[in-house]
Amino acid sequence: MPVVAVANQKGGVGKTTTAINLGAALARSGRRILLIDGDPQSNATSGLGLAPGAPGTIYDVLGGAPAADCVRPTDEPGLSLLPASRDLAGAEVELAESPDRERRLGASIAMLRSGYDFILIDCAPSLGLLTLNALTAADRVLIPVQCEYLALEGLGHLADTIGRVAEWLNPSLEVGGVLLTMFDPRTNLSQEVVRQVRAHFPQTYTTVIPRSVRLGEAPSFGRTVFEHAPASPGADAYRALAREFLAREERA
Amino acid sequence: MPVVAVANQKGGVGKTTTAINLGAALARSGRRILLIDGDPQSNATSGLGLAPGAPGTIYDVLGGAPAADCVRPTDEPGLSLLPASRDLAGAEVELAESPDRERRLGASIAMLRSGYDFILIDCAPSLGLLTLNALTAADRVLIPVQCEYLALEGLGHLADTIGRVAEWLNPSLEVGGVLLTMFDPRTNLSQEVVRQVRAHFPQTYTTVIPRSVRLGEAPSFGRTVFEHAPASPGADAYRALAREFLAREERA
Ligand SMILES: Nc1ncnc2c1ncn2[C@@H]1O[C@H](COP(=O)(O)OP(=O)(O)OP(=O)(O)O)[C@@H](O)[C@H]1O
Ligand SMILES: Nc1ncnc2c1ncn2[C@@H]1O[C@H](COP(=O)(O)OP(=O)(O)OP(=O)(O)O)[C@@H](O)[C@H]1O
Ligand SMILES: [Mg+2]
Ligand SMILES: [Mg+2]
Repeated sequence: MPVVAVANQKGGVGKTTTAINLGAALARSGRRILLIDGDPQSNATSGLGLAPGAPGTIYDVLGGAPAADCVRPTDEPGLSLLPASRDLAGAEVELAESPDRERRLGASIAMLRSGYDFILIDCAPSLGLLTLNALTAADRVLIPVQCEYLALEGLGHLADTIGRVAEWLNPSLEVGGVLLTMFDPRTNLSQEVVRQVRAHFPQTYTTVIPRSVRLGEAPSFGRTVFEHAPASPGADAYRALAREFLAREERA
Repeated sequence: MPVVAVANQKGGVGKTTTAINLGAALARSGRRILLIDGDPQSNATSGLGLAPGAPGTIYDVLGGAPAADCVRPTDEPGLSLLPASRDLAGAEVELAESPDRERRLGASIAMLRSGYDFILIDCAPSLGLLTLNALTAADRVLIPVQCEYLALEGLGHLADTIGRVAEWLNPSLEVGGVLLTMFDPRTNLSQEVVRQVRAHFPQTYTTVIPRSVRLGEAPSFGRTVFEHAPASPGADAYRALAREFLAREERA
């Protein structure tokens, strides 16, 4: 029952798009999936067509509410969501003074783990306390990297943070995979980023997610790419990613 | 000497690209510009070809170092930078307990204001204490919105936060403009986002920044779009934005 944090402090690299569509692809292959929205922007929540303000959110769970009470079904059979809302932004400051401040999320979801084959956590674009909670609760980190920006510099910072969490808070944490997203074969930069990322990170998935208008549109309709445009290159890419993800898990 | 915060908690919408290239366009039209990198990712710093680890950064300034000592020249004549580095990520928690926690940046840069025609602050993708410091120090907010995602929901949250800052911390704060970025005329979603944003926000600039490979590449070379590809659609768009920005300032 591994917990996978989808994290990268760089904004707009495809964390939410990956969490939603990998989650849905795994659910469509028969796995029981829980997606946790760990970002006050609550894009995973709205991207699945749910309203953030529902009965219970991750903010309530961090405050002590039972996580099972806050989990909700989505339109994708087999994919459940622990939603987020704006008030999650307050959690960083509120948690800052408590002794278990990085461990809260892990402790709250411990009871849930046996009910799912995988739990994915969509992280906010920062390395603050919310993301530290996700990394402390996780077994693996999936790092989306967009192909438009030579963002290797930021990856070093993320790798350092993962190392520190593994050393002080969560010894079982490891980098599960690096995923190249928004790949545009027409540009030299995209090709260069792919080369550099593969050279620096051996855990880089073979699957590369292409830049695809359909994929970019889907969250505006509150639908996964499989509901919005099932035959599109984006849908094919996330199906291939799910297969590669499962093959790695079976080997792990 | 207005201070302009370039802010949107949604990641990857073009905040840094706008801060760098609007700053450079204004400098090339003869204005004296200071760009403050307010993001621990320090993309504005690396995007201008500077190394974040230099003598003084915004982290030192928030800790009491004189801001003037930390300002550095860039390759663009007339454009100076107050750089950031990773350790800025620690400022959020460190500032949380001090009584002037939102006002630190404004107080530190007060002495600098008379030396520049405009000060731009590139914000992190969050509404945490760093962005609150930028909003408290600013006279106007420039909000980039990408055309690929119907992110109006997030804009409401940002507008609420700006309202609260104006009410409690900085009465002169107002929304200076909303900038549509990464526009791709081939997609319906782009056209729809433009329509919706213009309808909701009368302050939306007429200038729209197109999605352009050259613009995406420039920061990887540590150069502005004017150095990297001066005749590209991206360079033209940011020149047009600078003209429109100045026209609004003259009317203000
Ligand atoms: N492969 C793709 N092709 C085209 N558009 C994409 C692709 N992946 C994501 N997008 C779009 O790019 C934008 C950023 O993606 P997304 O919101 O998933 O990134 P994120 O890393 O979660 O952002 P944040 O840092 O704000 O959490 C969204 O508008 C999304 O719809
Ligand atoms: N108009 C454009 N056309 C093509 N690519 C662009 C455009 N504007 C920005 N980009 C690219 O998109 C990515 C996101 O842009 P940028 O880093 O400026 O966004 P940001 O809002 O500052 O992100 P963050 O939330 O991480 O601070 C970068 O790789 C940048 O080079
Ligand atoms: Mg996201
Ligand atoms: Mg930025």
